[in-house]
Amino acid sequence: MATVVSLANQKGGVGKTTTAINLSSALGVLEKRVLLVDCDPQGNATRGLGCRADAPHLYHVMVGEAKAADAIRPTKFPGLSVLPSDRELVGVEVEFVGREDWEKQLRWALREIDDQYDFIFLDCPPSLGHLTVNTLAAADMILVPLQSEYYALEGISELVATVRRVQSHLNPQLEIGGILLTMYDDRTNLSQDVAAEARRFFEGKVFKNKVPRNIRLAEAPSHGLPILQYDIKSRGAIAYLAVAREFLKRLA
Amino acid sequence: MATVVSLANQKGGVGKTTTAINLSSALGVLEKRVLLVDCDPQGNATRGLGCRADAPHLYHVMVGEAKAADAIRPTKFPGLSVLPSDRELVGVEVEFVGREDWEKQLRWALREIDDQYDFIFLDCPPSLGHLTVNTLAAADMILVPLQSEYYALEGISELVATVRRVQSHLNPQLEIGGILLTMYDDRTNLSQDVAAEARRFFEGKVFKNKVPRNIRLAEAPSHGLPILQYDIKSRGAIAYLAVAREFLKRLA
Ligand SMILES: Nc1ncnc2c1ncn2[C@@H]1O[C@H](COP(=O)(O)OP(=O)(O)OP(=O)(O)O)[C@@H](O)[C@H]1O
Ligand SMILES: Nc1ncnc2c1ncn2[C@@H]1O[C@H](COP(=O)(O)OP(=O)(O)OP(=O)(O)O)[C@@H](O)[C@H]1O
Ligand SMILES: [Mg+2]
Ligand SMILES: [Mg+2]
Repeated sequence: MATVVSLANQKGGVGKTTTAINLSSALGVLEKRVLLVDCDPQGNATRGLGCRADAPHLYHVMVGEAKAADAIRPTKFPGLSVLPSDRELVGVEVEFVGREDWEKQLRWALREIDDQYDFIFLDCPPSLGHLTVNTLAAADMILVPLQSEYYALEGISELVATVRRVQSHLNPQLEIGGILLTMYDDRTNLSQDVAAEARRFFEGKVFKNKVPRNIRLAEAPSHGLPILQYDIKSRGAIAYLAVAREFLKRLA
Repeated sequence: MATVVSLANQKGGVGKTTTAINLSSALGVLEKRVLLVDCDPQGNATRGLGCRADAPHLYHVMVGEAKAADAIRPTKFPGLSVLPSDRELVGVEVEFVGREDWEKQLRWALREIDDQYDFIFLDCPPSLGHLTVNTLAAADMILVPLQSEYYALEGISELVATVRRVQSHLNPQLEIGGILLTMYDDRTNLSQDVAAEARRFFEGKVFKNKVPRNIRLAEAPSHGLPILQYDIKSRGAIAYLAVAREFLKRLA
């Protein structure tokens, strides 16, 4: 039984996709079997791994036209497979209107393949709509990438409220697995203030390892590579390897 | 008759709100009468100006429960008024299902007050859903903040496709007013590559003035101040004043 992790935060550009790609690939390097599911119609996780999203992809799985196993592809990175997406995924918002149990489509789709992986990561779009709710209904835990800036902190209470709603109506096992500070710059008061505030709110759930702002992380996706393959000596690669180890330790 | 400008880009965290607040407040300093409408349920433009969104706000205007004039408030910044939003705005997605002419609600709401302003800026959420489409149907032009990074460029063709659809079905006058490069760091190849690519795609529509990455821009919203009021000597303030002048020149 895989541990299913939703990477969600409705604030845009906080590092959800960057964390999805680099944490899952780091766990692959640590010899775990990992599946990354791109639940964002932007398809950034798909493109960032150098994959294409020819049919069948997640849209077809969510509307029952294909099985998850038909849409999953291997990547050239150790231990990592991907279930890709593209713009067509937007269509689920329309397909789901008035549909009974729309929230559980992803959960049921993943059921069939979850014995083949240790971890399944779900990269979310910047919203709290149908796709993100589907991931929260399917997940054992949510991991919240939190950009160390003002607006990112503003949206947290809304995200927590959504998690509480999903816990009471759809998925009582869903836990807040952790808060990961991203684009952290310890030279600025802003980052330190946000970190202190996040710890006040979430206490021990804030990961000790932070991901620093590092241009190599922004360059890697244009080469279709996770950071460990793009530049293993970079601060970004060191950070995500440390985050992966802390992630495993917190689970133990 | 005001010029209505939509600040849209479905990619998250590219500087839509930062541009909405700082371009509109810079135009206010240049003695224009400006209204900023927060069309994002996150309410970042509202909070970033230090405003609150007690009812009536944009949700009530969009569903016909209040007039725009009832929801507009003055700010303490010269020439700038705001039509605020909060989380409740998410409700329009449900209200609009099956509703005739849902796309034109914002356009009709703004009709009544557009003679009181020179410019009306519409800050969009990170999506191409109902709210963004409403802004494109109401706008004379779209201004696209483009983060100088890989994923931001990826999403551009989808955004342009949406603009073309709105031009043919809803609003033939809608133009692509300009592309503004944000968080630009001229020391990195990534920024230069993205700028070159944007110019190939959009030619003369790419603003000559770029907004550099500047921590003061990220600090200002936590004080509820536009950059010109927070730190007028900062690179961020100088940049947005130059962008405001170029914006006016391009219109002339
Ligand atoms: N630690 C970092 N240092 C430098 N750049 C980063 C870092 N993390 C992410 N980035 C860059 O910042 C931008 C935003 O990150 P990313 O796209 O992962 O965020 P997101 O939350 O997935 O965005 P969206 O809300 O659009 O899905 C990207 O261009 C990415 O390459
Ligand atoms: N030029 C800049 N230099 C430094 N920080 C910036 C700059 N522009 C924006 N920021 C910061 O980057 C983050 C993202 O910017 P912003 O929230 O304006 O983007 P957005 O496109 O409105 O995001 P969303 O997609 O969530 O609406 C914010 O924390 C903001 O303060
Ligand atoms: Mg993403
Ligand atoms: Mg915004």
